[in-house]
Amino acid sequence: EETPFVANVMQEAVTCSESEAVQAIAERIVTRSVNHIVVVDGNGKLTGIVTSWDITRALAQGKTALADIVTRRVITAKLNEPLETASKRMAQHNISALPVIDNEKKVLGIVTAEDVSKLLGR
Amino acid sequence: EETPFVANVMQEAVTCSESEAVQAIAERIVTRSVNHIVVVDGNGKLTGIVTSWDITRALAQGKTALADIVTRRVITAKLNEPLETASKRMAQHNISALPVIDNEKKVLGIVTAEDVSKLLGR
Ligand SMILES: C[S@@+](CC[C@H](N)C(=O)[O-])C[C@H]1O[C@@H](n2cnc3c(N)ncnc32)[C@H](O)[C@@H]1O
Ligand SMILES: C[S@@+](CC[C@H](N)C(=O)[O-])C[C@H]1O[C@@H](n2cnc3c(N)ncnc32)[C@H](O)[C@@H]1O
Repeated sequence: EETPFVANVMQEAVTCSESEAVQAIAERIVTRSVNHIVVVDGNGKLTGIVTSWDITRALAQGKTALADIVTRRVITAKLNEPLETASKRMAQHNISALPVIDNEKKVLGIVTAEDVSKLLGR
Repeated sequence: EETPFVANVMQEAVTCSESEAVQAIAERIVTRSVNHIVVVDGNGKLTGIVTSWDITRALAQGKTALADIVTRRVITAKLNEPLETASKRMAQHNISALPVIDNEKKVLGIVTAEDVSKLLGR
């Protein structure tokens, strides 16, 4: 069995900018049928992550601004890492996705627990 | 390598009843740090599923009643199934969790893509 790498299961990251409203981000989660939106700056560099879990927490706590719900300290992955390492990192932090970035924090894609699970089912 | 079964990675399902408000379900998603709430009747039998994705869609579409957002046709798993089969089923339906039920639809637990991914990282 070959060792899979992050690059083998990475998908395109669905992104948003800092200036977008929570309502617009919620609509993107629905239309793109994903749970993770990666927040980027004007150069496509990583500035945060917002998930359907964060939107749920915003509803539970009556928060409405993106700045109040976005996670800033983002756990990430690199293209050439073994997928096993990425899975371990997700498990350690109890999270279900890792944005994949280059050395300048440019967002290249995203790897999710769903993509890893699909590997077992292949 | 032994073949893992659903029973090996299954977790306790976090549940709600049909009479609960969306706000209360959103709060449970946050306090239990999960993405999936299994809807059960008074005998603990499966009647639906609500996820943080559904709550996000409710926000995007201005829906507020549980009956408007719950998914009724639930894809499930059995305790003694190979995990590979459960992963395939999740992948086929683009979903990230399967409630585990017995032959009378009693909810025994839940298996998620996150739990499957953890197996790779072990
Ligand atoms: C701790 S998890 C708990 C629920 C579930 N395990 C999940 O991943 O959705 C939910 C939180 O993790 C955060 N999160 C998701 N992916 C992340 C990542 N790569 N780095 C940092 N935080 C992340 C979300 O922003 C959200 O606040
Ligand atoms: C189609 S998925 C798309 C987003 C992402 N793949 C995920 O699983 O969250 C989202 C929808 O799947 C539904 N869903 C989740 N688990 C399910 C299950 N076991 N059976 C049927 N529907 C399920 C949710 O209720 C929600 O409406």
